Amino acid sequence: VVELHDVSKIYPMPAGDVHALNHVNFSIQKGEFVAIMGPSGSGKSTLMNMIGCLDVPTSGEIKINGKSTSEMTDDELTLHRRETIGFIFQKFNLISLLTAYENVEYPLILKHGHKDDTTRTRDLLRMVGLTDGQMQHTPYELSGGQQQRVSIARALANDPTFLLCDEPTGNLDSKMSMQIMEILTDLHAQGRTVVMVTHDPKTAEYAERIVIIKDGEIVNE
Amino acid sequence: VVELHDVSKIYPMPAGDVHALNHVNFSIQKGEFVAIMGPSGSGKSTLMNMIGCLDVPTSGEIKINGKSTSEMTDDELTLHRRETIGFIFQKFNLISLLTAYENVEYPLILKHGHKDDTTRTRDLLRMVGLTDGQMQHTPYELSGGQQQRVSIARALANDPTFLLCDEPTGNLDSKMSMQIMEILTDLHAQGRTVVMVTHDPKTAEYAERIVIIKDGEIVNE
Ligand SMILES: Nc1ncnc2c1ncn2[C@@H]1O[C@H](COP(=O)(O)OP(=O)(O)OP(=O)(O)O)[C@@H](O)[C@H]1O
Ligand SMILES: Nc1ncnc2c1ncn2[C@@H]1O[C@H](COP(=O)(O)OP(=O)(O)OP(=O)(O)O)[C@@H](O)[C@H]1O
Ligand SMILES: [Mg+2]
Ligand SMILES: [Mg+2]
Repeated sequence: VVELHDVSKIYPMPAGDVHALNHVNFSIQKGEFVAIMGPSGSGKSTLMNMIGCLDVPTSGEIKINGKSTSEMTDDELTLHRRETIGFIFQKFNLISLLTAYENVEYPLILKHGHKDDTTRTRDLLRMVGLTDGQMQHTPYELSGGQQQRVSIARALANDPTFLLCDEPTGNLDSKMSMQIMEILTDLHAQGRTVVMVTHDPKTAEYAERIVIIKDGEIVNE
Repeated sequence: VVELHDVSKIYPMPAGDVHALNHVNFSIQKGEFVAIMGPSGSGKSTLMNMIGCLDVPTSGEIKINGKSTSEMTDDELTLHRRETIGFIFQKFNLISLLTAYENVEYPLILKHGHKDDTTRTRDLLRMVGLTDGQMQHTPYELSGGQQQRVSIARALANDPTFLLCDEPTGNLDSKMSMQIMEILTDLHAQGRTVVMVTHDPKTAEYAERIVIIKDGEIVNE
């Protein structure tokens, strides 16, 4: 469903070019559960941005369902991201002026053009363990792990077929981590594709395939 | 060196009061290495803010070296924080307009009144595994784990006797985590006091004492 062909990402910096990704070849089949592991700074988040079409490669080609992203219009890419991809960011990326509830509701408003008149937003937040009271907190008024869980709920808002999770349990205790991994496992069992960056071997065990990246290159498959 | 007597922290919210800390009694001896563990949202970061005098309790008393913080002037508290405490934040709290180098140098400028004309800033960043090139990146241009390491280096800038670390290895792979725990262990062996929040049992093993917090209350000592 996603193919990366000879993809490189270079950041030109005063001290010298940073090769965040170096001629990467990588593909993900529909319905797979893949874990990506590797040292800090090795290129995992950069790879996730390529897979999720949040960034463009310096060279090489990315194909979504067989179609090259360079042949897609901006509108097509935006629609693809909004309709099919759920992205859980390493730094959560919540909107600080909105409450947890409004943050999760936001993708629904983007898709349907009006506020959520169902219980979906509330159900998603309940599923990640937030109380009705906590849903009214802004991110600043929530703990680190609560913010992480809100970003997980938000990624699931539009029922994505493709889940990209960048260290989804980094700020959670083991009991809560297991609950989140159960949710991801269920979603995968329903036929969705899951790609997860993790540095926790216990979390990686939930995946069917583990890919290791080092210095911007995939070192095993 | 730090005593909390019957400390409570209450956030009044529209949905009802949030009791982040509930009548907490807790003390830390000079030179101890204490780990604080507990579920997401249980009050760990709030407790750290109390210990580090970054926030005031709603009720109860905090004593630093026998002296109550309510009897200290703002200047005294600021000096205490700057001279003796190194704080590694759960969310890093780096200054986005400054480079990694400038972020670590900043506490040195606050203390000495001029830029660092020694190799201290560079040595600290080298110690946490950053290259000379990476030191010139702003936080946005660094990976999650690199940002976490910069915040660790910054906490050590003024050679603190009291280290407060809120999940210092949450974004790091196991090899890098071990390196950071070695650094904290060395600092402790030199006589410093270390208080560390972690949800990783492997990291907690480096401590001499583990304190568990649940729903704003300490449930063991
Ligand atoms: N400014 C605030 N206003 C209202 N409630 C708050 C505020 N800050 C924190 N809280 C609440 O206080 C409780 C404790 O928060 P705290 O950040 O100390 O938890 P924590 O143990 O560090 O959690 P985590 O492991 O997820 O980081 C949480 O339920 C949180 O929602
Ligand atoms: N905007 C940027 N400009 C310059 N260099 C960058 C930029 N973004 C990332 N980098 C560099 O690219 C490399 C890969 O970064 P990336 O965020 O993908 O790493 P990562 O594997 O996710 O690391 P971590 O496990 O620490 O999150 C790092 O060395 C980083 O410093
Ligand atoms: Mg990353
Ligand atoms: Mg916390």
